[in-house]
Amino acid sequence: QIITLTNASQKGGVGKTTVALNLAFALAQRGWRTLIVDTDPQGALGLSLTPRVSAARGLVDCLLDGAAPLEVVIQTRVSQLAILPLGKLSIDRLVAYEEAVQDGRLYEVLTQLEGRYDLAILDTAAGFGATTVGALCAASYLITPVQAEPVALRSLPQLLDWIGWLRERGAPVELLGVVISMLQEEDPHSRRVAEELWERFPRELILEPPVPRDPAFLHATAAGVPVGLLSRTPPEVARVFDQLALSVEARVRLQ
Amino acid sequence: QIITLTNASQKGGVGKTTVALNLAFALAQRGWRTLIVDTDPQGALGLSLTPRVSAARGLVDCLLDGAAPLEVVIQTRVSQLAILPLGKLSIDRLVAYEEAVQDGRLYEVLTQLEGRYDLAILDTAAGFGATTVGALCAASYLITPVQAEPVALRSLPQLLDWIGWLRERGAPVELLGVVISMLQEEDPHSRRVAEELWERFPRELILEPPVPRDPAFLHATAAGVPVGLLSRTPPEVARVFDQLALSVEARVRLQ
Ligand SMILES: Nc1ncnc2c1ncn2[C@@H]1O[C@H](COP(=O)(O)OP(=O)(O)OP(=O)(O)O)[C@@H](O)[C@H]1O
Ligand SMILES: Nc1ncnc2c1ncn2[C@@H]1O[C@H](COP(=O)(O)OP(=O)(O)OP(=O)(O)O)[C@@H](O)[C@H]1O
Ligand SMILES: [Mg+2]
Ligand SMILES: [Mg+2]
Repeated sequence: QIITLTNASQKGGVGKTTVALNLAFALAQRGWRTLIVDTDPQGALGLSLTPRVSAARGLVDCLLDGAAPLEVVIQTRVSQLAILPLGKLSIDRLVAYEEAVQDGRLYEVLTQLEGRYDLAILDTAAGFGATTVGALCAASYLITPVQAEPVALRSLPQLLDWIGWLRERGAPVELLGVVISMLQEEDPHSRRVAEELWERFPRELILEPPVPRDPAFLHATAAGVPVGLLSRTPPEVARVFDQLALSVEARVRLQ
Repeated sequence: QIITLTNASQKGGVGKTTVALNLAFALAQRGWRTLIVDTDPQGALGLSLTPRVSAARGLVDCLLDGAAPLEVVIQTRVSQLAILPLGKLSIDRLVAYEEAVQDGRLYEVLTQLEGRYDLAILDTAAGFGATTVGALCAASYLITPVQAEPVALRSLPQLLDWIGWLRERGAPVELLGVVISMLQEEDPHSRRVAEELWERFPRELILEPPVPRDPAFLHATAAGVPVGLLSRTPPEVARVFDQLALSVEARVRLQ
């Protein structure tokens, strides 16, 4: 039974794709067979990796053209990590894609991969549009990155409302936790956001440690890799994701 | 005839709301009667300003409950600057709101304000969902903030495709220009993005100057004001928006 973790947030640019990719890499390194799935119509995962991923077939081909998921999953050079990219999504097919994700077909695609992966990490588009709602309905757990900046904290209540609304309608998704993202220790306004999260939430809902704002992420996206693959000795910040992987393991029933 | 500028981007968190708010403030200070309109279902403008704005009635009341725009527009303490907030948008009304924005009613709301404003600056949700497409169809011009980071640059072609697609279908929206956002001069990957924009686009499509990444923006959102109102002597970065206002004036037919 694949455990599905969906990365979502109302606020844009908080690090959903960055956290999804780097957490998936860290979990794969811990030995879990991990599949990272791009549901974002902008093909976010491809944009953070390489043109090969952006050009590849993917979820769109499964949902709209009957492709078998196993035909389009990309095995990365990290043995336990595979990618199901978005695939090519033209503007004319956007509505069809959104409808397919919303009416449960995403869940069917994941079921066709049962037994091959322990974890599926879903990246989503900002906001609660059709594709994000669909990705939440297909999920066991939600992880939400909260950027350590005032505006991002203020939009967090909306996400919590959405979870309540979805659960009332039978979606089994559970909040696994908040990832504090882009924390700037030297900026009192950034630090204050982290402090408020620690004050207002039960500790088990704030995944540790926070991810600091770090130039390594721009370097990694420029190179098209997770931070853990940036160089022979990974940068300090890669270990943050190793620790986040442990936090995630402790909370999901991974065998 | 109100000139409508819509701030949009596929990529999230690139500074749409920050640029919309601070550019509107700078234009108002130049003497233009400026209305900033929040079309983003997350009520982004309210989140960057004060709880009073978040709690106020707004566009939702006009589109769904027949409120007259003049009843809900908020006059700010800056005489030439007014705000049309999103208003309260419950999850149950999201679809109705999206449909109203898409079927031309947003344009009607703006027409009811003719003669009262020179400029309307529309803030939008990330991506090209229903509300953003609606806000683009109601626009004379599009301004797109491009965050000076590799991923944001890579998603820019999608925005250009969308403009082409909309114009083919009769939307009169024209790209006024790119605002380079959150530029970090000391980071080669950030600088490289700005250089590529300068290389690949005609100079008239890149609004000058770029907006640097600056702690003043976190301070301003914490205080619920545009950067120009942060203190008695505005911070250095407020002048960037004064210059951007001049760049905008030069390109739109403002009388
Ligand atoms: N900890 C960090 N330090 C510095 N930069 C970061 C960090 N995390 C992410 N970034 C950068 O911030 C930008 C936004 O990150 P990302 O694209 O992952 O956010 P997102 O929430 O997926 O955005 P969207 O809403 O468009 O899906 C990217 O340029 C990314 O490389
Ligand atoms: N030049 C800047 N320097 C530093 N921080 C900035 C700058 N511009 C914006 N920010 C901050 O970056 C974050 C994202 O900005 P903003 O909310 O304006 O982006 P957005 O594109 O409107 O996001 P969304 O996709 O959620 O609508 C906010 O915390 C904002 O205060
Ligand atoms: Mg993303
Ligand atoms: Mg915004």
